[in-house]
Amino acid sequence: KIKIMSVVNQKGGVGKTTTTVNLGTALAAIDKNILLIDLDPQGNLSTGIGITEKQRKISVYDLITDDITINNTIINTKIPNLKIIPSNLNLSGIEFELASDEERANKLNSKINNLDQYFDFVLIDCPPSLGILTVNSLVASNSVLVPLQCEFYALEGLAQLLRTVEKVKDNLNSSLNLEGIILTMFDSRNRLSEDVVNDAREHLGDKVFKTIIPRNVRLSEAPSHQLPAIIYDQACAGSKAYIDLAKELINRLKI
Amino acid sequence: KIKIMSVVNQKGGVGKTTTTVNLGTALAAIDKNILLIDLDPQGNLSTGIGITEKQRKISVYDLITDDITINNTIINTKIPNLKIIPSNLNLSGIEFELASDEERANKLNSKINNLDQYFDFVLIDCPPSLGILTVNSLVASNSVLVPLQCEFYALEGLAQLLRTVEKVKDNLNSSLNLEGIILTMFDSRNRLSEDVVNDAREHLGDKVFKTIIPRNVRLSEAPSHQLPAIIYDQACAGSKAYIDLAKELINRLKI
Ligand SMILES: Nc1ncnc2c1ncn2[C@@H]1O[C@H](COP(=O)(O)OP(=O)(O)OP(=O)(O)O)[C@@H](O)[C@H]1O
Ligand SMILES: Nc1ncnc2c1ncn2[C@@H]1O[C@H](COP(=O)(O)OP(=O)(O)OP(=O)(O)O)[C@@H](O)[C@H]1O
Ligand SMILES: [Mg+2]
Ligand SMILES: [Mg+2]
Repeated sequence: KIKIMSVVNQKGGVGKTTTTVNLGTALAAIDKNILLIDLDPQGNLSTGIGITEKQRKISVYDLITDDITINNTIINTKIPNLKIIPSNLNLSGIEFELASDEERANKLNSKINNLDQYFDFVLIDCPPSLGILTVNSLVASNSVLVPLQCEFYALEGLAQLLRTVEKVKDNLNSSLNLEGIILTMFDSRNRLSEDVVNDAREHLGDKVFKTIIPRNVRLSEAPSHQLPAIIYDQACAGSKAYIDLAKELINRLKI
Repeated sequence: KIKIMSVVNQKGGVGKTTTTVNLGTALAAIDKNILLIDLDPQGNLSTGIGITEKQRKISVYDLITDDITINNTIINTKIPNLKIIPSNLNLSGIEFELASDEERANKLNSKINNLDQYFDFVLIDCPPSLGILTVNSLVASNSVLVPLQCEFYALEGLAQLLRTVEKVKDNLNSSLNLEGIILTMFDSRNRLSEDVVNDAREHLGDKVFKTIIPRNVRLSEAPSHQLPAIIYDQACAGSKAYIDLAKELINRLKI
């Protein structure tokens, strides 16, 4: 059964895109077939994977608003086993365009079932809000990954996010489950990071992945080379952590 | 003339809230009368200034959707010369609630003109999107501050943001002007930070403030003590940078 995972957190800058890029690449490296979907109008995921402006002519915007099938929006990346549906700026007006459409929450879900090729995982990178794009992702998914930055402000929004996931599960998509919380940007020099880790494990127990992603400058340098960190610098602490995370995810799912 | 400034960037986690809290506090410390408005449903600004849950019963949500006047939503903070209109979770459904309202872009603007007390500055903290809340802020403002994180992904969204500001100026609010770009989270150990600074100054010249805000762990610790960094640790590099920024802003405006 295909795992369709929303990578979501309305708090900004917590590592959603970095997680989607590097977890996706690590899973592809251990021979899983991966599809990434860029649901953020900023298109950081498309950039982080090395998709040029020209390759973004057809994007997830067309998938949501036109009659095009999902198979006609998927493009290859430079990375074996890894494909993507890119995003472009057309997506930034979507909230208004769908405002009076009864089916607005179901757009992505209605298309994702027509995939004509096999994927083990679909990872959907969401924008930093709980608006119509994130709701579309949650309705189309059967699993949720929540990157949680090891900072004080990031903890504030977590309860609201988990309530929203429950609401979507109860009203729109009963197959949706929280896969887990991924602790990101852990800084061993900052006592606060420790507090966030302890707090998260105390309240959420096993829902928090054991693997912690450290703050690592190579992770933020990689996008400027249009490469995932796992390819740009496989030996750095950030890449190793994402490779560990991929293994832990596979073990949890017993695949 | 009152300066109404939107602190805006659709890229998440770039330091919008941290800038609103600390620039606001620094201006209040040099005897300017300051009003902060928390337009983010997450309510990080209200938390960073020490506003309790109980004090958020009346919020900016009521201002936008009810007949209440702005003067009845303003509350005091522990900081002299600094007042706030807090936010609460009611705000997260606003995009949908206003979807069919012709006047949805003008809600804040229609109320802000009825202030019955004098402020030198109003700083509005925006959520990480270009949705209806950010548009309300831009329509109600005469000035825009853009925090720009010294990271690669953050540069990507800047052109779109500046185009949106122009669009609001041309169609909805001709008095809107870009005050400047504030470089944040500069990390001298990361060559990329240097590249972003040079890039920004090359393309935007004097629009980029000379003061650069360094990455400084005390800035991220302060919110867990419900205090601005300027009060939590006045001598740290982060606080000094925001105090310098306040002085630079005053010099630019020749007040
Ligand atoms: N573990 C890490 N160590 C250091 N830098 C990181 C790490 N993870 C992400 N970054 C950097 O931090 C910034 C924010 O990360 P990213 O863009 O992935 O977050 P996001 O949640 O997708 O942001 P948005 O809310 O805008 O979509 C980026 O510049 C990224 O390169
Ligand atoms: N100069 C800095 N040095 C170190 N940490 C910082 C700095 N500025 C902000 N931070 C921390 O980085 C995180 C992101 O900052 P902040 O929340 O202010 O950004 P934002 O743009 O308001 O985010 P959002 O897009 O979610 O509203 C916070 O945890 C904050 O404490
Ligand atoms: Mg992102
Ligand atoms: Mg904020």
